[in-house]
Amino acid sequence: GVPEVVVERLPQYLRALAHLKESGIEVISSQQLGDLLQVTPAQIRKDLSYFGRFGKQGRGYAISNLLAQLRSILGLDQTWNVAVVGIGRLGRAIISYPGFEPEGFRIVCAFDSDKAVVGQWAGGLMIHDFSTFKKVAGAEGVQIAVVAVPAAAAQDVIDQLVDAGIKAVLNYAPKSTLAPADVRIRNVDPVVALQSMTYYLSAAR
Amino acid sequence: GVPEVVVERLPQYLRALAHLKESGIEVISSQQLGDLLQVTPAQIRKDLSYFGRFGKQGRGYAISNLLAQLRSILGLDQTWNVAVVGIGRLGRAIISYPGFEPEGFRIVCAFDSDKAVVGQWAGGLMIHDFSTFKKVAGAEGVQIAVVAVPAAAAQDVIDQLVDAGIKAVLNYAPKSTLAPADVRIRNVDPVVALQSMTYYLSAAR
Ligand SMILES: NC(=O)c1ccc[n+]([C@@H]2O[C@H](COP(=O)([O-])OP(=O)(O)OC[C@H]3O[C@@H](n4cnc5c(N)ncnc54)[C@H](O)[C@@H]3O)[C@@H](O)[C@H]2O)c1
Ligand SMILES: NC(=O)c1ccc[n+]([C@@H]2O[C@H](COP(=O)([O-])OP(=O)(O)OC[C@H]3O[C@@H](n4cnc5c(N)ncnc54)[C@H](O)[C@@H]3O)[C@@H](O)[C@H]2O)c1
Repeated sequence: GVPEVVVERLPQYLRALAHLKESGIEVISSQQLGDLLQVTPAQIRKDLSYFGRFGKQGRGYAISNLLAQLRSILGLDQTWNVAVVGIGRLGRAIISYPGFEPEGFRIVCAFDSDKAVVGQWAGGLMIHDFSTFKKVAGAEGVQIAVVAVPAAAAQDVIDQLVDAGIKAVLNYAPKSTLAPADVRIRNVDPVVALQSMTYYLSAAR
Repeated sequence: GVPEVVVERLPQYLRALAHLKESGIEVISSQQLGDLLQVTPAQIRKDLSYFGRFGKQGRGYAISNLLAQLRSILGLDQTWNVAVVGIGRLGRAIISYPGFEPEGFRIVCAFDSDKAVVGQWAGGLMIHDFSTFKKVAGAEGVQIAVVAVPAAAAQDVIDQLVDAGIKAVLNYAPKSTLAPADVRIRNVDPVVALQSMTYYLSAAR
């Protein structure tokens, strides 16, 4: 199949293409796209070749067309049901995060393991006991889980999500976790983001 | 100088190299590293060439050496003083996030604009009025700011951070913001992370 890191690069291609389209540009070569993304043209062509035949030799890519096809391939024109696990401070902030809904990600249920938290309401959702995840999330058609529990609980929570049939997890806890090959885990890692900036702060700059 | 997107790829190279080193591997070719990162060997060599002469033609890269040099280039062996702006739910979660300290990122002060929040304590830090940022953050030697305010306040907050001399901002608010070319902004974008997973959930898979 397609290497995972190639799929991970696609949303960035999409953002670049969407910006180009907004500025009224209709066609782009892999050289120009490569310059924009600072990726070699060969890399771009290789990445895109996994998904279909795009562009015309010597003519470049028709942006609108490529954009529409990639969005469809990535499943971005669909709605996705999302569950949040761990409704502490971060979990509550995630439930109210306004960026999900416009992009088709609907948070439909919330879970916690603390008896003092279960039964409370957060952003219009009643918090369920995480032990009922399989039944409740199944009934809600949940496809994606967001994990906002402490690091020590992350692996156990993910094991239970996997057992319930979840195939995509966005993990905020600072822990690398394990899951079967057919389950995707993305870690929200602010440290990596900070480390991409310290270069500019370092001595010689 | 070095293109920004190249600098952004370095932390990923570092993680791969660190894993290889942990498994006892001492030398790696750009082909092998490329396979690992799913980036063309030409891309790897081009990226690294911006930072120095690494590796020996026909012999590959000595991992320990490359790792140490890249860490130094990225400023990862230093301590960095960090301020958090916006001490609501997310801000409090960020102050207690255990991943920063071990990597040399020390949160040294906290700011908010709500009179009801200013003067409270969060994670051992007293919350200052954001209007005093320049003075307080200056005294604390703050180099990096983390923004956890609502989207509508993000641009104004960043303008004030820039005015106070901050050159690196980690922004959690769902808003693309503007800043001068010598100020780095990284957005923590969970939507892009989710969009890199929906591919696997989509119909045909
Ligand atoms: N990646 C990031 O940018 C980022 C930023 C801040 C915090 N975090 C991380 O997010 C997580 C949550 O932080 P917080 O400040 O909201 O913590 P918190 O203590 O306020 O909330 C954690 C919640 O998880 C619940 N929980 C614990 N174990 C559970 C389990 N097994 N099943 C279900 N629920 C469980 C708790 O009852 C609690 O309500 C932590 O791991 C923290 O390090 C990540
Ligand atoms: N990127 C992510 O993964 C992610 C996840 C959750 C929330 N968020 C975002 O983080 C931000 C905070 O979310 P929250 O739930 O903690 O909100 P919140 O309302 O609980 O807290 C926001 C805080 O910011 C303060 N504030 C507002 N304007 C300010 C200003 N001009 N200067 C200083 N402080 C100011 C408020 O007084 C409040 O204390 C929001 O933008 C939210 O969308 C991002």
